[in-house]
Amino acid sequence: MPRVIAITNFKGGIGKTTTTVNVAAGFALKGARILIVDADVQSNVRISFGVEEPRRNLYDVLISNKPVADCLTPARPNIDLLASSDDLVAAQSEISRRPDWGRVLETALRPVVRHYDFVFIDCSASMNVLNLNALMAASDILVPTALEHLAIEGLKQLGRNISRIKGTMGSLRMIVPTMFDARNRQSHVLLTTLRETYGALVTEPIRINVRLSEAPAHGKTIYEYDPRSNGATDYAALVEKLSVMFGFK
Amino acid sequence: MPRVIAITNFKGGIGKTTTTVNVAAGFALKGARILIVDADVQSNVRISFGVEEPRRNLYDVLISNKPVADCLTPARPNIDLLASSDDLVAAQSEISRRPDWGRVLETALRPVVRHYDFVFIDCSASMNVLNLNALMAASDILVPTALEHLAIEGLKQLGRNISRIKGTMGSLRMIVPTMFDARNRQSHVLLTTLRETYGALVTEPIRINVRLSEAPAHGKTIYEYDPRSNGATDYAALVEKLSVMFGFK
Ligand SMILES: Nc1ncnc2c1ncn2[C@@H]1O[C@H](COP(=O)(O)OP(=O)(O)OP(=O)(O)O)[C@@H](O)[C@H]1O
Ligand SMILES: Nc1ncnc2c1ncn2[C@@H]1O[C@H](COP(=O)(O)OP(=O)(O)OP(=O)(O)O)[C@@H](O)[C@H]1O
Ligand SMILES: [Mg+2]
Ligand SMILES: [Mg+2]
Repeated sequence: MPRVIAITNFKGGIGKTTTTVNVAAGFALKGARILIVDADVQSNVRISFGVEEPRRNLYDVLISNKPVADCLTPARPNIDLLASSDDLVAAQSEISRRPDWGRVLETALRPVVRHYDFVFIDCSASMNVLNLNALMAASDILVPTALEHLAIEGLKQLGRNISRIKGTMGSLRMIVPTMFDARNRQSHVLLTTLRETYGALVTEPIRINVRLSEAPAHGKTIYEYDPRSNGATDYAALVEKLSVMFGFK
Repeated sequence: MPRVIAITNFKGGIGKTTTTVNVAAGFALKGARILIVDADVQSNVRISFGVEEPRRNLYDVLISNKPVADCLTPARPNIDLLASSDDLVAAQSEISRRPDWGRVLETALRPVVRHYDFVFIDCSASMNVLNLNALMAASDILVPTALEHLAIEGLKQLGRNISRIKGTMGSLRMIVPTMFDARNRQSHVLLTTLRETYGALVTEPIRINVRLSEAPAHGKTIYEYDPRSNGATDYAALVEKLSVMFGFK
């Protein structure tokens, strides 16, 4: 069975999409077959890969009951994308009214999941019915966080909600500190706080790196845009750590 | 009638809460009577003001039908806060099932709105039923945006959704560039792009300023934490521009 990994955090702008794109791309380069589900109406995954808006997407799967296999878009070798769309904004209320409203995504993905080694779900910030579906469908949860007070504060709430939705915190695999700025005292202080509170869950930080924020404008992963950058080095290291954890090659 | 101002953007982490807190505080210092509604489950407004979790909040108003006047918390002189809560996560689906699901917030606020000069609604990132309610209730919309590709890209989608929900873009008053970093070429390039696309809607940028990211940890507004900082200067200037626009003193 593949791992279904939700990349989530209520806090916005802390690196969820950047982590989804560059972890998925790192695994694909190692030969893993990857499905990325973009559960955020912003469609930032598609933009980050430089992929045109496809004819079919997640809305077609969840609302129009089209088969998943017909709604996938190849993003890179070894990476299929189930893209998001504007229509999902209106779909949230419709999904909420269904009796199985928490399992809609898990059920929809079931026919194709076994063709992949990893399924990554990029979540939007805040909590909505799509994010709830992502948590329900996930076997593993990865939580990026910026090293800022509001983001660190928000982890407690996220933990409460993961426990409420999944029954335990057991599926929370890693907390990935992002945008670590060695010149900034706050970064160091909050990284220490994070490690004191969450121990071995906390990975090495992803350093702040302007190349990571430039890459989406070129529709490239960090490995394509600047393979010798700190961003590429740090995300490759994270992929290695995840590979070991999930026993992949 | 007071102005009801939704501070919103699908993109996360681009300065919605920072703008809500420091614009509201700037107006309160000028003697305006302010209500802040925190429509984001993260409760970042409460944290930023250093206010304890109150007994009653927005959940009590929307779901338990408690009168708004009984659910307000004084945050500062001239500032009342209708705080958010964890329970709002579960409330979204419940609200979605109501026939008047888009007008629930507007209806709930009606009894108290006339006691204030301004009502500010801090929205979460992404789109959910609470954010939809905030847009429906708002007479004016203020959109902060970071000067990054994904955030600027997202403005087009936000504009489409504002038109869809409000019928026109007429209530969009300002786009406020945040985290402007003069040392970073991308900041300059994207600020120019923003001005070319949205013209006079775009205000002077809020400069990147570590004091703004430190202030929430102390539960202080930027004027309290570091009144001589760039952050305090830039937000005070924004308050002046809004005062002129809304004809306040
Ligand atoms: N390590 C980093 N160094 C510098 N910039 C980064 C880094 N990680 C992400 N960024 C940039 O910061 C911004 C926010 O990152 P991203 O969009 O991945 O966050 P997110 O959590 O997915 O946001 P949202 O809540 O809107 O979905 C983006 O412009 C991104 O390019
Ligand atoms: N001009 C600025 N300079 C430096 N840091 C800033 C600035 N504006 C905001 N910040 C910091 O950036 C982070 C994101 O800002 P904020 O939380 O206000 O964004 P948001 O859009 O409300 O996020 P969310 O999508 O999670 O609601 C916070 O830690 C904040 O303190
Ligand atoms: Mg994202
Ligand atoms: Mg916020």
